[in-house]
Amino acid sequence: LKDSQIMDNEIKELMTPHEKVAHVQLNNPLDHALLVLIKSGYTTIPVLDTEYKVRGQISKAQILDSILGIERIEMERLHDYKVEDVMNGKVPRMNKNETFGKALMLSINHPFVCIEDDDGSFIGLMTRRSILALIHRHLSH
Amino acid sequence: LKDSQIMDNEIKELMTPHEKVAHVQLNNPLDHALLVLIKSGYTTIPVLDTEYKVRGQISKAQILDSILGIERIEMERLHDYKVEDVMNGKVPRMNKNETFGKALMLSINHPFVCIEDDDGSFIGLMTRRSILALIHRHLSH
Ligand SMILES: Nc1ncnc2c1ncn2[C@@H]1O[C@@H]2COP(=O)(O)O[C@H]3[C@@H](O)[C@H](n4cnc5c(N)ncnc54)O[C@@H]3COP(=O)(O)O[C@H]2[C@H]1O
Ligand SMILES: Nc1ncnc2c1ncn2[C@@H]1O[C@@H]2COP(=O)(O)O[C@H]3[C@@H](O)[C@H](n4cnc5c(N)ncnc54)O[C@@H]3COP(=O)(O)O[C@H]2[C@H]1O
Repeated sequence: LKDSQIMDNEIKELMTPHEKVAHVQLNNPLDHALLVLIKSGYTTIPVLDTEYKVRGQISKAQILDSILGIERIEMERLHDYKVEDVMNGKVPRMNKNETFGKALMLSINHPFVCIEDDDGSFIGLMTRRSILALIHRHLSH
Repeated sequence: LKDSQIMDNEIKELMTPHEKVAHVQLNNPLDHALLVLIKSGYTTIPVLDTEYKVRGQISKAQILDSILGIERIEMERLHDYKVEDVMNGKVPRMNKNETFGKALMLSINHPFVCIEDDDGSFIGLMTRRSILALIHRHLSH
C-alpha cells in the first residue's frame, strides 16, 4: 500500500481554506465564543490572535465546564470571562509544505489539524473528513 | 492502492467493544444523559433501547440546545425531559460481517459507526480514529 500517489497529495488542495473556518480571537468574551460555536454547529473551533496565528482551540464543552460549578449556568457571567482563560493551548498544527503522511498521522488523534504558512500564519484546516474522503477515492479505484 | 490486504480487515477486530462504549437508554432523563456525556468526555454517544438495539445518538450540544431558549439553563428542568425527546434518530450503522470498505465510506461523514450483530443488537463502535490508525499502519510499511 506504499502508494506514492496518495502520499503526494497537496495539503493545500485538501484543506478547508481559512475564510471558511469558524474561529474566535484570544480576547473575545466567552458569550461571543459560545454564540459562534452554536451558530457554526461545530464541536471545536480554532483560536487565533490579532496576527492571524493559531493560539489554541475552544469547544462548547470547555465553556460550559468552566462555569458548570453552580447549579444554573448564568449567561451574564459568560461575558466576564475571555476565550484565553478557558481555551486549550495545545492544538495540532503543521506547515503547508509538509507531507500528506504527516496530516494522516496527526489526524489519528485529532479531528482537525491547523495548516500554517511559512511565516506561521493560519491558512486552513485539514479535517478527518477530507483525509477519509481522499483515501476512500483511492481505495475504490 | 486497490490493496485487498486493507479491505480484508475484520470489522470486529477494529471496533471498540460495546462494554467500553458510553451509552444511554431511550427513557433516561436528560440530566442523567448530560452527566454521562460530561463524565465520559465524548461529544456524542449512542442511545440504546432495553433490547440493546441502537435507536439513535445524543450529544451535549443537543441537550443544551433543547433548553437554551431561556436565559438560564435550569438544571431542574433537565429532569423533566427524556433522551428520546431530544436525541437524533438517524445514526450510522452496519452489520459486523460487512466490509471495511463500507466502514471507511460511512466514516467520511460520521465520527463513528454502530456495529450490529445478525439479530440487530449493538456489539461495538467503529471510530474514525481506529480507521485512520489502520490506514496509517498500512501506508507506512
Ligand atoms: N455543518 C456541517 N456540514 C457537514 N458535515 C458536518 C457539519 N458539521 C459537522 N459535520 C460532520 O461531523 C464531523 C464532526 O464535526 P465536529 O464539529 O464534531 O468536528 C469538526 C470541527 O470541530 C472542526 N471543523 C470542521 N470544519 C470546520 C470549519 N469550517 N470551521 C471550524 N471548525 C471546523 O473539525 C472537526 C472535524 O471536521 P470533519 O469535517 O472531519 O467532521 C465533521 C463532519 O463530518
Ligand atoms: N477519552 C479520550 N481518549 C483519547 N482520545 C479521545 C478521548 N476522547 C476523545 N478523543 C479523541 O477525540 C476524537 C473526537 O472525540 P469525540 O468525543 O468528539 O467523538 C467521538 C465520540 O463521539 C464517539 N466515541 C468514541 N469512543 C467512544 C466510547 N468509548 N463511548 C462512546 N462514544 C465514543 O466517537 C467519536 C469519534 O471517536 P474517535 O476515537 O474517532 O476520535 C476521538 C479521539 O481521537
